[in-house]
Amino acid sequence: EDVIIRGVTSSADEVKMVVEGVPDVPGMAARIFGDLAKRNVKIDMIIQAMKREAVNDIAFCVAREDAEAAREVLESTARDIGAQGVHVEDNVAKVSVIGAGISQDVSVTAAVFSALAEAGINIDMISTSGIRISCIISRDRVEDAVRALHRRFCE
Amino acid sequence: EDVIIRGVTSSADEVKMVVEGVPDVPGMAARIFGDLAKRNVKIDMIIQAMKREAVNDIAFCVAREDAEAAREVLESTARDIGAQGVHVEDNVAKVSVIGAGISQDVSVTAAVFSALAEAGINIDMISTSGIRISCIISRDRVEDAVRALHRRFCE
Ligand SMILES: C[C@@H](O)[C@H](N)C(=O)O
Ligand SMILES: C[C@@H](O)[C@H](N)C(=O)O
Repeated sequence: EDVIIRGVTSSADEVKMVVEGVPDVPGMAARIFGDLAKRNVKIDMIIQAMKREAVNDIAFCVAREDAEAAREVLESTARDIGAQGVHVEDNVAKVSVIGAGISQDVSVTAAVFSALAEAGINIDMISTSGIRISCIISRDRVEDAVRALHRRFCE
Repeated sequence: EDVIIRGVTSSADEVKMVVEGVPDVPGMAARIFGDLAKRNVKIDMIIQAMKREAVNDIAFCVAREDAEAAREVLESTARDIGAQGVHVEDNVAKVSVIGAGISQDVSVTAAVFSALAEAGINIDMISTSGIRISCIISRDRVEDAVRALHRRFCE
C-alpha cells in the first residue's frame, strides 16, 4: 500500500555521543544506560550496528543541556567497563521523515537518502523504525536538508 | 510522565545484512537502497552508527524470503561503490518493547537492556525511536528474551 508521508521534522538541539569500543558481552549496554539514568540524562536515537573484533560502538543523541553531565558519566563508565573512549560531536542535527509503514518501504527510504544526496548532504548516522526515517547530518546543512525533503515529499 | 508499556514483540524471520566499509561521502546510502528498491526487497531497521577512518557500516534486516536477492544486489553494489564487503547473518531475531515516548525515557531503556543482561543475552544491534526499543539478538535466545522482557514489563 502507499505510504502517506505525514511530514518532515528537524532538531538542531542534539549532541551526538558515542561510547567507542564497548566489549561485546552481555551487560555493557545495561551498565551504560543505567549510569545515565542515575543522572537523569535525556537520550534519543540509540544506535549500535555491527561489532568489529569483539567490540562495538554505541551511539546516541542527548539534549544539549544534558551534554556536560552525560560526558562526565560516560568517561567514568567507559573506564570502568574497559571501552576505548568517548566521542562527542556538537555540530549535528537530526532530520526525520514521518509516515506510517515508511521504514519498510524501500523505495521511499531510497528517496529520502537520494533527496539528501542530490543536495550534497553527507549522512552521518541513520536510524529507521516503524513510522520514521531519521538521519544525523552536519548542523550547518539542516535548512538545506529540510528544504530538499519538503520538496521531494510534501509538494 | 510515566511510559505505558504496550507490549513486547519478537520476530525470528529476519536476516541481518551489513554493507561494510561504505565510503562516507554523499550518495552512497541512496545508491544502496535505490538498488534494493529495484529488486523490491523488503527492509527493516536500518542502522548506521559512527564512521571509522572515512568509512561506515550500514546494517539492516530483510525478510528471509528476500535474503538471497538482497545478497546478490548488495555484492554487486558494494563492488561498484568501493565498499569493503557484505556480511550476512541468518541466525538472528529481533525483540522490541513498545510504548509511547519509551525511547526518550532513559531508565526504561536501561531496564530493557538489564532484563536481557540478567538472562545472559548478548545484544548484537540496537535501534530506538519514538515508540519502540529494538534489539537484535541470537535467534536461539528469542524465547528467553521475550520471557525476560515480559516478566520485567508486563507482570
Ligand atoms: C555492546 C553491548 O551492546 C553488549 N553486546 C551488550 O549486550 O551489552
Ligand atoms: C555512509 C553513507 O551513509 C554516506 N555518508 C552517505 O551519505 O550516503
